[in-house]
Formats: sequence, structure tokens, C-alpha cells
Amino acid sequence: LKQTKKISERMNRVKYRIAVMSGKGGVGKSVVSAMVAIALAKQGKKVGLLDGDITGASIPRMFGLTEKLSAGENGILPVVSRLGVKVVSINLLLEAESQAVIWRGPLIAGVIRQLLADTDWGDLDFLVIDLPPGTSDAQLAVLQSLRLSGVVLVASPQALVEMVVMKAVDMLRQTNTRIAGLIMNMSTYRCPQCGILLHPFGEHRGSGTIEKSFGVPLLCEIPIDPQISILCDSGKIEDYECSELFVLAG
Amino acid sequence: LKQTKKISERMNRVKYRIAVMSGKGGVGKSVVSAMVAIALAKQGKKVGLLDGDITGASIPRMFGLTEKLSAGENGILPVVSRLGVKVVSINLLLEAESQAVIWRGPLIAGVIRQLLADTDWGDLDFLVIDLPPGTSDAQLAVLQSLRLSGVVLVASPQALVEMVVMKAVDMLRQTNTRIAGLIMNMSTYRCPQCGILLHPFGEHRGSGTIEKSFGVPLLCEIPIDPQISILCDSGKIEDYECSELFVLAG
Ligand SMILES: Nc1ncnc2c1ncn2[C@@H]1O[C@H](COP(=O)(O)OP(=O)(O)O)[C@@H](O)[C@H]1O
Ligand SMILES: Nc1ncnc2c1ncn2[C@@H]1O[C@H](COP(=O)(O)OP(=O)(O)O)[C@@H](O)[C@H]1O
Ligand SMILES: [Zn+2]
Repeated sequence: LKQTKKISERMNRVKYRIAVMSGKGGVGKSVVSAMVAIALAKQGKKVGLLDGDITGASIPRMFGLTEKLSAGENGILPVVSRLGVKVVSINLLLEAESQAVIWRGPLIAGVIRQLLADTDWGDLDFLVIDLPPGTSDAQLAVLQSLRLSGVVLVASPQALVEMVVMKAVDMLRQTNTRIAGLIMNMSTYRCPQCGILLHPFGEHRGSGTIEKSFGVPLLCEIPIDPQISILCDSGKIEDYECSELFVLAG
Repeated sequence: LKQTKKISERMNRVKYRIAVMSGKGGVGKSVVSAMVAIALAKQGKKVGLLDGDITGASIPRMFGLTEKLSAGENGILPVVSRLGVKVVSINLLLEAESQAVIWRGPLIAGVIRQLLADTDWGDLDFLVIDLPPGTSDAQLAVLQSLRLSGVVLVASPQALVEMVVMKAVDMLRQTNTRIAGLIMNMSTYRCPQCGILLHPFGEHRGSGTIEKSFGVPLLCEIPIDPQISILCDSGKIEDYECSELFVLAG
């Protein structure tokens, strides 16, 4: 297929291809994808960020991007963020960000393959791909179109979430995809008034340590921080100081 | 199509068909679906609960259901919970709950239609359908297979979440589906130590009141309560005392 050849030509110019996945929605995949991309850009790396959530895209909003994607000589031109992250998302093609994208699976997979084949990322050190919840068309399109360097899993502390994240782990195992590790998000919250460390979603109740229950290394933990959702809501995720969390990204 | 006729025969025995939707993952759709079904069962109503999340099913875990679905004379027999909620979920067909279900859109839609056509719910006062995140195959299968009495939306307070929930609202408007109202979940959390009311995800920053930004009535607000995730994780959601929240369900 001509498209497959185009995808591999584009991906040949990308040193590392990292997907961020969880299976479960709302655990912070988009936040983690954005933070990883930002941390890498701050280290001077050339970074691309593909929003793989076609019906629920949220990356452009987090970065405050309002320009639309345009066509250049060599293909679709990503929108570049303040810190230099090249972003591609379906929301950058819509007239209004809250417009519904009512597409069935085959179309979703087709659009993801098209964005991979037709985007002119140029030379990149890292391409970060934010995957939507589930183990269906979008995930299969990415896993089958390119060879990932690794996947970063995201979970929150509930055992129910662990059960669904393990479905994603099962899919990655079945497709022989390397798992770099897991980020545990939103397991603690420090009361701004009395300073006590709280566990709004309960303490991680998985069996033993996180490594043991998920079978992958724990990369880092991100606490609940109202600053994160406030900055995401106002399009200023690039202002969040989280570099110590993402030294690992290098 | 024979299946369409079978679905309408089954649905003719159901007084009210309610879907719980948000577009965004992790906002509490499954928790709300379970709570609505439980509140109705406690009022003596005959209630069915269909887990429409095929690749990330979590309803059986919340209810602690481990029996599998079986075939009766009149079709698939739901698994009945302690309080009498009839539950159907793909996880009740799997050997292990954390097994991946790696299916593309057309198969997902097909399975949902099959569960609607072949399940022997009997006579019901309410059928509650928990929809997965997104505006794709699963949502289209439900919206196009049966006439919903209404949809209950679920959101959490972030503006980013509001933007994605509005995509679901757009889909419901385009398909002329009645929206009963919205449940705002996880906007507050009371510190168990000092008692202050906290907003871990920021205060609702939508324009004006919730009704104004979403354009639908606010049915109720559910605070972050560690009891909810602890009971979900241990399969005891039926033990959660939330009846005052769900008087509205009647
Ligand atoms: N550690 C955190 N602290 C506070 N808010 C968070 C945190 N992680 C995520 N959020 C907020 O939760 C919501 C869901 O995060 P998102 O990255 O969209 O999840 P996903 O991509 O897994 O659906 C967003 O509004 C985001 O701002
Ligand atoms: N109000 C709440 N307080 C505490 N935990 C909650 C609350 N609502 C949801 N949860 C927890 O958050 C997780 C996500 O909820 P879930 O209903 O699965 O969301 P969705 O169906 O929208 O993906 C679950 O582990 C659940 O126990
Ligand atoms: Zn306190």
C-alpha cells in the first residue's frame, strides 16, 4: 500500500516514537502526553505530539492553540506551540472545538493513518502519540502502522482502573509492544489548608507494589494538583513546572 | 432486518430506556449508571443495566458479579445483583476481567445490537445503558437501535471536560435525543482532617451556571468520596448510601 510506504518514510526521520496509553479514560493520558512532550522540548529536543483521540480531542485546548492545520509543500504542517512542540489534532481542523466528530471505527483508523502519512513533521527526536481510551480502531491503527519505541502507561490508584489498564497491557503484550513503564496519576492530594496528605480515590489497592500489580516499572507519580487542571483549562499547560517529574522522559 | 424487529420486541417490554453518556472518559459514567440503577431498584422498580463499554467494561466489577451470562429459553439471561438489578456486560462473558477485548468498531456495534436483541430482560420499568467515552460505534449503535426516553449526561468541573461533553451534546442534538439533564461529579472534596471544602480539579469554570454552559438542567452534584471508589473496587457499590442524590431518578 502506498500509504504504508509514506508512513515509514515519515517515521524514518523520527528517532523515538512513544505512545501514551491506559485503556481507561480520564486518568490523565493527555496531560501526561503534553507534559512528556513539553519536558523533552525544554531539553532542546525536536518533539511532535499527535492527538490520537479523534472523537474526544483535547491536546489543542491544553496548549491554547487556535490556529488551524494548513497544507505545506511536503504535507500537513503541524501547529507549533510556544515551546516548540509540533502538534497535530483533529480539533485543529474543526471550526469549533466542541463540535462533535461522529465517526465510526474504520474512518477513525483511516484518519489516524492519514495523519501519520501526510503530516510533515520534519526531523524529530521524539514523536509522542496520545491514545484514546479503549482497545479498538485508534489503538490498532497506531500499533499496526508504526514500530513504537515504547509505550508509557497511565493509571490512577483505583483497583477498577487497574483492571481496565491491564486490558491495555494485555493488548500490548499480544502485539509485542515494549512497555517503558507506568505513571501513577492522582493518587494523592495535599490539603492546602491543613497540609495532610489525602487519598481522594483511596490508596493504591493493587496487590503489593505498583510494579507487582502491573508488571511494569513505575516511572513516577503525579499528585492531584489543581494547577494542572486550571492551566489545561486556560491553554497554559506549558507553564506548569513539573520538570523533576519528567527528567525520566529523557 | 430481523434483528431490528427483535430489538423492538424486547424494548416494547421496557417502560423507560435511559442512557448515561459524557463523551469524556473517567468522569463517573459507570458509577452514575450503577447508582441510578440501584436507586431505582431500591424503590421497587424492575431495572436492567447494560454495560455499553465493550473494550473497557467495569460494571460487573462494581457490583462484585462473578457469575457468567448464560442462555435461557428466551435468550441471554442477565446476571442479577443482590438488590435485583439485571446486569449484562461483555466482562460477564470473559474468562478473566482484565482480558483485552481488541475489537474494531463494526464488531463493537454488532455486539451491542446483539445484546439488545438477544437479552431476555423480561418486563422492565427501566433499562439503564452505560455508554463508553467517544461519539463513535457504540453510541451510534444505541442511538440508532432504540428510542431512548432520555440521556443523563455526566461531567466533572474542568472546562476541558466541558468542551468534550459538549461534543456529546452536539451528537445528541443532531440525533434529536432528549437530554434529561446533567450530573456534575467530583467537583468538591471535604478534607477529612480539617473539614474545609476543596476543589481538587478547580471550581467549575464554565460560563455562569452549569445550566447556562451546558444548556441542560443540573440534576445533582456528587462530591469526591473515597467510599465510592473503595466500594467500587471491592464490588460493593450497592452498599453506598446515596439515595438522596437519586430521588431524582424516579
Ligand atoms: N494530576 C492531576 N491533577 C489535577 N488535574 C488533573 C491531573 N491529571 C489530569 N487532570 C485533569 O483531569 C482531566 C482529565 O485528564 P486527561 O489528561 O484529559 O485524561 P485522559 O486523557 O486520560 O482522558 C483534565 O481536565 C486534566 O486537567
Ligand atoms: N464521586 C466520586 N468519588 C470518588 N470516586 C469516584 C467518584 N466518581 C467516580 N469515582 C471513581 O473514579 C473512577 C472512574 O469512574 P467511572 O464511573 O469508571 O468513570 P467513567 O465510566 O466515566 O469512565 C472509578 O474508579 C470510580 O470508582
Ligand atoms: Zn485539611
